[in-house]
Amino acid sequence: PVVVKELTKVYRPDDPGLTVRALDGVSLRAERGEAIAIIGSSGCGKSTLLHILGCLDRPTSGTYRLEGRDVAGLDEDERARVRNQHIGFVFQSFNLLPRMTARENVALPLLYAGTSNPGELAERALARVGLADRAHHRPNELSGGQKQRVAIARALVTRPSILLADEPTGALDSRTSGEVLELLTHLHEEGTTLFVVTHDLEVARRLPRSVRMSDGRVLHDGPSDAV
Amino acid sequence: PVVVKELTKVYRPDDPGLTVRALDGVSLRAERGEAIAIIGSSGCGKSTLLHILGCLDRPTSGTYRLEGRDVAGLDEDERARVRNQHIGFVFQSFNLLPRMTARENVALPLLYAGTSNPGELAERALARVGLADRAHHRPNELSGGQKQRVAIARALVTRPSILLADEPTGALDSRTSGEVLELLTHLHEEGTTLFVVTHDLEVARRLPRSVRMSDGRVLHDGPSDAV
Ligand SMILES: Nc1ncnc2c1ncn2[C@@H]1O[C@H](COP(=O)(O)OP(=O)(O)OP(=O)(O)O)[C@@H](O)[C@H]1O
Ligand SMILES: Nc1ncnc2c1ncn2[C@@H]1O[C@H](COP(=O)(O)OP(=O)(O)OP(=O)(O)O)[C@@H](O)[C@H]1O
Ligand SMILES: [Mg+2]
Ligand SMILES: [Mg+2]
Repeated sequence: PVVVKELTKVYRPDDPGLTVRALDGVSLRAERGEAIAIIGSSGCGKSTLLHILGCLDRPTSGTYRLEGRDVAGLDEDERARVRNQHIGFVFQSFNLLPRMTARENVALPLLYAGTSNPGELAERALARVGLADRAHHRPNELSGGQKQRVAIARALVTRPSILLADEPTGALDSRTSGEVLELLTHLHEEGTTLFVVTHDLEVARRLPRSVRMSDGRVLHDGPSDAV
Repeated sequence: PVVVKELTKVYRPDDPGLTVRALDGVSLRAERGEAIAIIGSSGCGKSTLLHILGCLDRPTSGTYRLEGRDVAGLDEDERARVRNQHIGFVFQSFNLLPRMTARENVALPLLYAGTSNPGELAERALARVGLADRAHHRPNELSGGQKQRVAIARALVTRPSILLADEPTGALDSRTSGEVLELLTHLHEEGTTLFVVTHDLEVARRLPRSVRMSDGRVLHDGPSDAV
């Protein structure tokens, strides 16, 4: 399970006029294999929470136990290892490496993990998001929605046990959006734990549970059909 | 009016296996003060068309006359002047300058135009998108939707006669999205010509006319209520 308790994230704590409480006491528990939407207004703390769950950032206070292990206290290298072995992350602004092709970007996590056939697995992941014919394009030769799909392919190529996706359909038209949701649903059926930040309530309603945030806190946590 | 005829944009024309016809013969005419949504699947050419309309890019072939003037044939400096004097552009990936604050980013077009009171006008523009309290934050200290709103504020601070917005609500929740649409509608009522690329059909339906694209061409051009 994923268990966070009383997480806070405070920027510029020493500067009262500039202090931002991006997370102001967030607690939640997810069992393995759950699929959860995180929703809420622009600036309410969704990406901040997702980065902490993804071991990309540390909270100011509070605890985070991943499958029973305290991960908030790990050092940089240990967190990198947890990320590479267990976590797939789709960034809100994609974060593709500009000098590498789509195929090279997607293969990168496999190279870190020492997996064989990285190129072939990368091409299959690209095919699953409809971009087989863009494998050798660089990010500046791709449309916004194509970059988003490359970021998605990269996040799932290592078959992570936890997939964290920050607005994965934000740049996609409704049909392509539907295809990506099919893909995520399929992964979930195979046992992947899913956290999907989205401001699209149609996306949220396709996941069993929704956590609504506001001003760094959880307002509501329950079945998505109430959303 | 904005008049484009038979625009094409072809990448890698000399490499048959890699040739991409991003625009494959696009024609349209917009009268001054019209508001038009551009919709279509990921990769169909919307951003490419918008960049040509915004004088940020040149077509491979075809013509573009803006208020009777042939702009496709202008050199780099002349196009920069047209942009600064007449056009506001909201980029799909925001394109904020990372080392400047929100306020400095928004003030930049005013500095180029030699306008007095750039700082004050920038702050008012930020207030209109709900970000008065983020004026001194840099882009990496802002959420995705906050960056998008700074990009919007920057595009409208010079009161351009033509506003080109590439997915301006893509990173926004429904309430903030609604506020941005109100703002755009207001500008339109004041006479601004609007081109809004969007994959959100709710946004498209709020504009009188929609142009649907597919594979670099216009599939359909007419009233949005048919969309
Ligand atoms: N420099 C380039 N070299 C080759 N192909 C390119 C280049 N730039 C863009 N393309 C291709 O041109 C096509 C149109 O791109 P464009 O960005 O206009 O799409 P779009 O409709 O805005 O898509 P989205 O909805 O995903 O943002 C895409 O298929 C893209 O891969
Ligand atoms: N380095 C920083 N310094 C100061 N404030 C920050 C910093 N990084 C983020 N913030 C603030 O933290 C708050 C939460 O940001 P976060 O990115 O989590 O929002 P979000 O819910 O993902 O928003 P969006 O829907 O717009 O993507 C925002 O108000 C933002 O301005
Ligand atoms: Mg975010
Ligand atoms: Mg685009």
